[in-house]
Amino acid sequence: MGRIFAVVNQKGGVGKSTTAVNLAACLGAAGKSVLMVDTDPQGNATSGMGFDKSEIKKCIYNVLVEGLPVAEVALPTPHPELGTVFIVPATIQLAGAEVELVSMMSREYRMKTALEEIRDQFDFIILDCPPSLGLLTINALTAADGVIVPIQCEYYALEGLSQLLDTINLVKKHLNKNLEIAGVLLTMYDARTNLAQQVIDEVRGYFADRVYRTIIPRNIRLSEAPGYGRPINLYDPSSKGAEAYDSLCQEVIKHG
Amino acid sequence: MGRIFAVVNQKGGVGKSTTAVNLAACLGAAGKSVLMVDTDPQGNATSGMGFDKSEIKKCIYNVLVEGLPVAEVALPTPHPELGTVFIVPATIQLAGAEVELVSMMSREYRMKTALEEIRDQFDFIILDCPPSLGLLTINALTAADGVIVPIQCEYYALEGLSQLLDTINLVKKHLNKNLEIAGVLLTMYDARTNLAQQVIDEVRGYFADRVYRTIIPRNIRLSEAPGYGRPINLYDPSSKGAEAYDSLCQEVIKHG
Ligand SMILES: Nc1ncnc2c1ncn2[C@@H]1O[C@H](COP(=O)(O)OP(=O)(O)OP(=O)(O)O)[C@@H](O)[C@H]1O
Ligand SMILES: Nc1ncnc2c1ncn2[C@@H]1O[C@H](COP(=O)(O)OP(=O)(O)OP(=O)(O)O)[C@@H](O)[C@H]1O
Ligand SMILES: [Mg+2]
Ligand SMILES: [Mg+2]
Repeated sequence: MGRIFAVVNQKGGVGKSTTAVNLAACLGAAGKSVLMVDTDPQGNATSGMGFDKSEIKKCIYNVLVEGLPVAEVALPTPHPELGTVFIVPATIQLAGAEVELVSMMSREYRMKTALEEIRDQFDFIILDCPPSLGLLTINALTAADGVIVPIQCEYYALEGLSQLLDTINLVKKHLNKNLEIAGVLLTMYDARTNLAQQVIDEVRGYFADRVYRTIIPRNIRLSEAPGYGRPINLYDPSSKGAEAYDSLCQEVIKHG
Repeated sequence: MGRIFAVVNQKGGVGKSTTAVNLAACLGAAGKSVLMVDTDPQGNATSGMGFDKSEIKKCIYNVLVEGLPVAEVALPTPHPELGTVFIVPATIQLAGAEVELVSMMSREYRMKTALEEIRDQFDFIILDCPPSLGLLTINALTAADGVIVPIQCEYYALEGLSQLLDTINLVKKHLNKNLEIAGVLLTMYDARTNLAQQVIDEVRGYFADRVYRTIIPRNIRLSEAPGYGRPINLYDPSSKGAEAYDSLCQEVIKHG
């Protein structure tokens, strides 16, 4: 039975899409079968994995709003060397979904219901979320077993955590009682920033053993890779970014 | 009559709050009277300007949802050396505002109406927005004369632009016919990233003369300053970040 992770943080630009793409790619390269679902209307995870969004006819919008089966929308990645990695893409069509979902039946469970049909075909399902706590993120949290929370090693990133935890607890109470925090991932670590260590200490103080041992460093190759539509393990396998995501992949395989 | 700017981009982490805080601070130091309004529930601009959110009793929530006058909520910054800089803060209370606003009368005009009362008392009013295109951002766009669009010099940042422009055009057509793009601000420029120049060329090709000449470099001091609650012109006035925001301030004074 596939384990479902939602990559969530309403703070913008903390590395959600970068984590979703590179974790999915590393899990595939490690021989796991993976489905990545892009629930952000900007579609960064879709293009970061190498898809040309102008050629995509059906996306997560059709699944959530029209009830199309995931099997009819999922596509294999353009990188066969990654093994079994499929994606449910997002296009601009998704921009109107939150407004449309508000008045629909079982609006918070549409992702969960859609994924149930195909869950057994994958070892891992990774959901990339937009930088907000609206219905798209709520759908991902309701469908997930675990939440991966990327946190940038910068001061502003600490401020939204209580709101995020409140939302996770509300979902756990009303929509998905099995939801847990799978792990907190420290990202964009730059040893030169004198606050980085303080942020790390504060996050470890707050989340204790739920913080992944792997820390993702700030690494220019990670920000270049999406421009070539290749995950980091294909764009620059010997970079610090590739090593870090590979180490995260091992942690996730070992204990989620 | 104060000129109102909304700092908007639904892509997360592009430097919206950093731009709002530092532009407001530089305009104040240049002798202008400034009101900064934080419309993001994370309240980064509020803490970045030095406020302790736990001590704030009233915020933009009370203005938008309860109709409290701005004059009763606005606070002077804790930095008298900035001159006349006031802020309408945001606290966690704002997190529920978008849901509450959906069913309210003239829900898109509440910010515009609130600012009309005090607009004559300031030279500039700067609105920081959350990373989404929901009702809080729509309120800011409806109230604004001009939009400042920060764009990170990275690949992913280019993807959401068409959605942003669509939203600006919709607001211009239905809610605020005078709305213009005041300027596009290139942020976090890092000459070592081989894509940065391509992003700049693409943005200049698309927006032509609406791109500010000032480019904000990636500068560690900018990410440290919020941890000390001080804008960059007080935290490290000789840094590249401070020079860049001062140059932006001059451009905004000269022609918005
Ligand atoms: N470790 C890293 N080192 C350097 N750059 C990074 C790193 N991780 C992500 N980036 C870059 O930083 C930017 C923000 O990352 P990303 O888009 O993955 O964040 P996000 O949380 O998904 O953003 P959003 O909130 O808009 O969805 C992107 O341009 C990305 O390429
Ligand atoms: N020019 C810069 N150089 C280095 N760091 C920067 C720069 N501008 C902003 N930062 C840092 O990058 C992070 C993102 O910036 P900021 O929070 O201002 O973006 P934002 O667009 O307001 O994010 P959100 O979408 O969450 O509102 C912050 O930690 C900030 O301190
Ligand atoms: Mg993203
Ligand atoms: Mg912000």
